[in-house]
Amino acid sequence: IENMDIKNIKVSELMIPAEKVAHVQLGNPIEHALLVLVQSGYSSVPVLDPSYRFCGTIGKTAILKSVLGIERFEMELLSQRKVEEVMRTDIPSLHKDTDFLTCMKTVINFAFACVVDENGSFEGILTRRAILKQVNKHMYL
Amino acid sequence: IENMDIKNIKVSELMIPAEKVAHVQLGNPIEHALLVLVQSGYSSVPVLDPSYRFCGTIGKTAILKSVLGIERFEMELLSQRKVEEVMRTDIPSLHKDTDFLTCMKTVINFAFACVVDENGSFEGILTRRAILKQVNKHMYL
Ligand SMILES: Nc1ncnc2c1ncn2[C@@H]1O[C@@H]2COP(=O)(O)O[C@H]3[C@@H](O)[C@H](n4cnc5c(N)ncnc54)O[C@@H]3COP(=O)(O)O[C@H]2[C@H]1O
Ligand SMILES: Nc1ncnc2c1ncn2[C@@H]1O[C@@H]2COP(=O)(O)O[C@H]3[C@@H](O)[C@H](n4cnc5c(N)ncnc54)O[C@@H]3COP(=O)(O)O[C@H]2[C@H]1O
Repeated sequence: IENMDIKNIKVSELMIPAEKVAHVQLGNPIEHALLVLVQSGYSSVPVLDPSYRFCGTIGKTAILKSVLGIERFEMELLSQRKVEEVMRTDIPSLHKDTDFLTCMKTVINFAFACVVDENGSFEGILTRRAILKQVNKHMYL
Repeated sequence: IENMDIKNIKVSELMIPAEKVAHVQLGNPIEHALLVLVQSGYSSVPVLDPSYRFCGTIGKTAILKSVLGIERFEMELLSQRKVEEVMRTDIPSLHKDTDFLTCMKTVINFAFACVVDENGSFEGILTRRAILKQVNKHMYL
C-alpha cells in the first residue's frame, strides 16, 4: 500500500540542488580538480561549462591514473592537463520530472546521476543516499 | 505482498565474499594502499590484520589529505606513513544473518558495510549496489 506514495515522488524533491553541489569548470587544470575533490571529500563531482551546462564528471581515480608513471605519481603533470582530458561522460542525466522507479534503476550502477533541463543546464544531482532514505521511509516490513 | 520475500533475504546472499574484495593489510605503507585504490578503481577498501580480522577502511581522500602541504601534495611522505595512521574505524559491521531492513538502514550513510563473524574475522562486504538491485527486483509499481 505504501508503494503508492513512493511512485509519486519526483527527482526535484530528492535532488541536491546545483548551488549545493561541488563542481569544477571545463578548462580547469586537473590540479584544481584534485584540490576540490580532496577538500570537499567527494570521490567524484560534476564538470560544467561556462554557461553551467553539464559536461561530465571527474574523480580522483581518473586523475591519479592519468599521472601514474612507472616509478611514481608524477604530480607535476597535474597543472598541465585539463579536466576535459580526464573526465567521464557516461554518467546518466535525469530530467526533474523523472519518476521514482526510473531514478532508482539509474543509481543501481552509479553513485549519483545529474539532473539537467531540456537545454542540458545543470540543476542538481540525485544521489543513492536520497533514494535509499526514501525506500527506507516507505518500507514497513 | 512482494515485501514478504525481501524481508527474508540475508546478508550472505547479497555480500561480495572476502576473496573478491580488494583490501590492504595493517602495517602497509599508505603508498601501497594508494596504488591498490588507484589500480582497483575503488574509492575506499577494507584494512585487515594478519589474521584477516576487519580493522577499518582506507580511502583516497584520507590518504591525499594526510600529505597535502601548503604548496603541493607531498608524495614522498606516502612511503613513510602506515595505513593505521590514516584509516577510518567508523564503518559499520554486520553479521551474516542480519535481516534485509537493517542492512538497508546501514547503507543509507555508508557506501558499504563490512561483514564479520563473532570473532571479527572478515567475511565480505555489503554494498549499496547489492541493496538497490534487490529493492528494484521487489518493487513492482
Ligand atoms: N561530506 C560528507 N558528509 C557526510 N557523508 C558523506 C560526505 N561525503 C560522502 N559521504 C557519504 O559517502 C557516500 C559516498 O560519497 P562519494 O563521495 O564516494 O560519492 C558521492 C559524490 O561523488 C557525489 N556527491 C554527493 N554529494 C555531493 C555534493 N554536495 N557535491 C558534489 N558531489 C556530491 O555523489 C556520490 C554519492 O553521494 P551519497 O550522498 O549517495 O553517498 C555518500 C555519503 O553517504
Ligand atoms: N570496477 C568497477 N566496475 C563496475 N562498477 C564499479 C566499479 N568500481 C566502482 N563501481 C561503481 O561505482 C560505485 C561506487 O564505487 P566506490 O569505489 O566509490 O565505492 C565502493 C568501494 O568503496 C567498495 N567496493 C565495492 N566493491 C568492492 C570490491 N570488490 N573490493 C573492495 N571494495 C569494494 O564499496 C563501495 C560501493 O560499491 P558499489 O558496488 O555499491 O558501487 C560502486 C559501483 O556501482
